[in-house]
Amino acid sequence: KMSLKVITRVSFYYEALLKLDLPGDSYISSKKLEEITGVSCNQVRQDFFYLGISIGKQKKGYHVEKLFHALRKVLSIDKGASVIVVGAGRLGRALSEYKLFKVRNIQVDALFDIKEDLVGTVVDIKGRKTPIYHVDKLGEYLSENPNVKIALLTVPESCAQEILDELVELGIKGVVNYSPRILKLPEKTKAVQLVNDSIGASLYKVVYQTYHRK
Amino acid sequence: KMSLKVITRVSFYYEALLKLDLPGDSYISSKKLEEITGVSCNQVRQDFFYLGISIGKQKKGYHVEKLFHALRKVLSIDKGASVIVVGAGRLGRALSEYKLFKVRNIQVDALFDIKEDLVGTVVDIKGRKTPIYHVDKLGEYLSENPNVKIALLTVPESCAQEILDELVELGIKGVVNYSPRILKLPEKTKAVQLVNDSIGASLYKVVYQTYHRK
Ligand SMILES: NC(=O)c1ccc[n+]([C@@H]2O[C@H](COP(=O)([O-])OP(=O)(O)OC[C@H]3O[C@@H](n4cnc5c(N)ncnc54)[C@H](O)[C@@H]3O)[C@@H](O)[C@H]2O)c1
Ligand SMILES: NC(=O)c1ccc[n+]([C@@H]2O[C@H](COP(=O)([O-])OP(=O)(O)OC[C@H]3O[C@@H](n4cnc5c(N)ncnc54)[C@H](O)[C@@H]3O)[C@@H](O)[C@H]2O)c1
Repeated sequence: KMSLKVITRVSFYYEALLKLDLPGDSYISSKKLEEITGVSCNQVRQDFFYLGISIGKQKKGYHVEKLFHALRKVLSIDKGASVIVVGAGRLGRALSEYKLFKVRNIQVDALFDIKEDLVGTVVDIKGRKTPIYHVDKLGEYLSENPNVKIALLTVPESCAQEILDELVELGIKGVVNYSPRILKLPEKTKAVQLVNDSIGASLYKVVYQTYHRK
Repeated sequence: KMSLKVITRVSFYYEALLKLDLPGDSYISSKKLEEITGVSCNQVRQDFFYLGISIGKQKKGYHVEKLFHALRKVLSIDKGASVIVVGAGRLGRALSEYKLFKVRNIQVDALFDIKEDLVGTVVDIKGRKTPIYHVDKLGEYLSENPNVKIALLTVPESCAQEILDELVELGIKGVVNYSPRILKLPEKTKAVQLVNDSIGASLYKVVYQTYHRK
């Protein structure tokens, strides 16, 4: 079982590969990965060595298809992961349709909302019509789909805690919280992973670097 | 001038403070910050010491209002930063209205798009009506607003590179790219910061931890 630091770096490598969109039978160097992810090529090579990913005999770099395969396995998404989105507003729908989720084998199977004009409609995810249900149907949906263990929380901050409590109650094991509030997990739920995500961090770096160059 | 690692941690502390929403005259401990950001309380204390932020005489922890002030200064957002959003779709609008941007002194001053039903409308950002202009007006807008140096790129990946090229041409100095593609900066533009952001990383961690606990 790997440390979260390694998993985080592995997700950066995987993300970089996805965004480069290289042909499967091409090669990528640790130097290129350093350029894109900011992780030193030494650390990259060290990680791959530790993960049993080797450079081919011809030392051209790492074989892209093989690397994809290995990284997916490490991230446990080689079998694919089904997630739900609660809060089918702008961020919720932008996330559901985000191309990289599909390519990553992470599939949004359903969305939930309370707005009448959203409930009962579908979101088109690469040709697959994904339904938006009423949030009251969460319990029913999760008992019929016990393989769904992860939820993305994109509701307004005023109801984020209450929705989280319900999800935990219904057996969800992992939640990514996008609302701008620190949420609490009930005492006895040690087995639930709660992560806060935010599109903010990069913006700070850019602001800082931009204003410190002049 | 600080290393990006320190800036990144500082942005986590700032973000954590924002999301905790504590009264300005209360105190926060390094332990609490460790709990929320995952940065060890030793590192937190070390960073604050380095940044000249001290614990009050009563050792209650760090004074929240003073801490906010100091962190904003470090991040260069104490004077506020004006940014524009190009691509006023779901992600673009979700970002513009994101409560934490306003609180962070990062202000979205304008959005740009090509869709007829969006151009000419306004986005309500905490009561301030923010206009959506046609992307053809980018040049005109930036020459009239030379203080705007940063753009958030939330257009479809097919036109992301072309829009980036134009922004660089027009003097933009910092770009956060949200499209799922690695963009290239023209050779001679060493002074432009380009950062790729993605709401993906946290999801991988949650998937990994969720499937490795069973
Ligand atoms: N983390 C980030 O970087 C970031 C960026 C932008 C927005 N946000 C946050 O993400 C959230 C969504 O932002 P948005 O711009 O998409 O807002 P939005 O208003 O477009 O979407 C919120 C949706 O949640 C639905 N909703 C409300 N109560 C609900 C409930 N009880 N159950 C199910 N659905 C419910 C609403 O009907 C709406 O469709 C907000 O909390 C916002 O602050 C985070
Ligand atoms: N980084 C992430 O985590 C993440 C998550 C979700 C989506 N995305 C990406 O963000 C982008 C936007 O996603 P979305 O769901 O908001 O899509 P969207 O279709 O709702 O928004 C795109 C907007 O860009 C506008 N546009 C198109 N061409 C333009 C041009 N030449 N100039 C100006 N505006 C133009 C469109 O009219 C539309 O309003 C996509 O590239 C998507 O893949 C990233």
